[in-house]
Amino acid sequence: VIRLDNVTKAYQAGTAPALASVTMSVANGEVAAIMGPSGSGKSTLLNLIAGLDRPTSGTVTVAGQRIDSLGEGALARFRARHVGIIFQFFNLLDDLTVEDNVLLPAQLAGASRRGARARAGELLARLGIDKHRDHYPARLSGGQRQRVAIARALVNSPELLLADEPTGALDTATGQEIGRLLSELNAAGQTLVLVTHDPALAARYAARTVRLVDGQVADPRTAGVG
Amino acid sequence: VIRLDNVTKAYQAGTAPALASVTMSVANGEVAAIMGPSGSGKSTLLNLIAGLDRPTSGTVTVAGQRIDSLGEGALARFRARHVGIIFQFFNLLDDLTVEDNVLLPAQLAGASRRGARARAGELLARLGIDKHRDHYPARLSGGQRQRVAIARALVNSPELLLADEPTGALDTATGQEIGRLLSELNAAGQTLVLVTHDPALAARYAARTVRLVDGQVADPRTAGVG
Ligand SMILES: Nc1ncnc2c1ncn2[C@@H]1O[C@H](COP(=O)(O)OP(=O)(O)OP(=O)(O)O)[C@@H](O)[C@H]1O
Ligand SMILES: Nc1ncnc2c1ncn2[C@@H]1O[C@H](COP(=O)(O)OP(=O)(O)OP(=O)(O)O)[C@@H](O)[C@H]1O
Ligand SMILES: [Mg+2]
Ligand SMILES: [Mg+2]
Repeated sequence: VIRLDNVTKAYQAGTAPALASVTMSVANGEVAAIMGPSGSGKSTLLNLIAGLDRPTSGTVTVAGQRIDSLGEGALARFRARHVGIIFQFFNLLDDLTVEDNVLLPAQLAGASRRGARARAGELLARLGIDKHRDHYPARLSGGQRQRVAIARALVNSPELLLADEPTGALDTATGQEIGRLLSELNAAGQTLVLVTHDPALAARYAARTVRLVDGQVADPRTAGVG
Repeated sequence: VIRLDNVTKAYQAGTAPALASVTMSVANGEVAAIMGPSGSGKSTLLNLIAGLDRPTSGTVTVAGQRIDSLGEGALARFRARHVGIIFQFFNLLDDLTVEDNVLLPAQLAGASRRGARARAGELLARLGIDKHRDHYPARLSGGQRQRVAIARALVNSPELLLADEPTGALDTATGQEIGRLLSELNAAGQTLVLVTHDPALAARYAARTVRLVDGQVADPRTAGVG
């Protein structure tokens, strides 16, 4: 369902590219972990898969669509309907309550407000932060904010979840709870690309691990179906 | 060198306090780890020790000074000279280069610019990010930004280092490098309060671990010299 062909991303001409000739794919319903040293290109890879950025060269195909060549409007609609994203730094809106942050993708996808509110409530309760529903992000702890970001990514029950270090700010026990939640969603059919620094999380939940080093896939045999 | 006596912090009257009657101390030259579930009060505790916030009741004493009752100016001077802080979300200034971000505490402490620049250069090199010296934080990866925050906290060689999850955004290998660096500084006399979700980091480098649960010290025997 995801395919990158010879993808290179150089943020500035003349500097070392953040990703260099990456070819890889992820099958429908798979959990693929992406690991690698700090600065190796993991967040960049997720941004390209989500269509939040464009490759310098090469093609990115998601669910049959050439993500790298869609226009902004089409990309936004595509993401709203099919993709949930947990950002490395959460990207919450400070002027919206926790609940309204979580509801944002549902609004963008034109979902029924009542159904979305029920779904948001379930997720917040499952993540142990429903008592913060009407609070603003500024008064939440780091791990509480991360859980708001997780709830927001899941509110539309997207087919594809892109998670950039979803347990980075969490204690071991809460992190394991997140792992279980992600695993249930995958069992129900969701495809998951999981960027993580936690080898235990990858080992436990991922069908395979792709290692990035200096913007390249370290071992082409892990890159998935050719 | 740090002592909290019966410290309570309630962000809003009538809500459950973030910290409740916490009594604990840290000896000069010690490494004390603070662990606990998300939302248990760890960042709040560090903010009170740093004087970035005031307790609702109780006293906070650092290096002989009643931190909870100093004025803003005295607090800023005290921190600039004696305390290095690694924030959970880094708190880098987007309009300053990496190098200028790192130099900020040295400027505030009135240190010689030449000495400070040499020190900053050493730290950036040790942390593997000196090639980003003239870049702005927005174009750095998560773990690169965290390393800038670490360098900034250390530029004045402070006697007391408060670290809020200093390896949260880092891969295992880089995280171990940070652990070694902190351990060397402690061997040279620096006191370290280390908030971390990583049990391996705490086990390896901390003389003792204080567990917070719902704003309270879980086991008073870990609270340090009475
Ligand atoms: N907007 C940008 N402009 C220029 N360079 C960038 C930009 N964003 C990232 N980079 C560079 O691209 C490289 C890869 O960054 P990326 O954020 O993908 O790394 P990462 O693997 O996610 O790292 P981490 O584990 O630290 O989060 C880094 O060297 C970084 O400095
Ligand atoms: N500015 C604030 N106003 C109101 N409540 C706050 C504020 N900051 C934190 N809190 C609350 O205080 C409690 C403790 O927060 P704190 O940030 O100290 O937790 P923490 O242990 O650092 O958590 P984490 O591991 O998730 O970073 C949380 O329940 C949080 O919601
Ligand atoms: Mg990243
Ligand atoms: Mg915290």
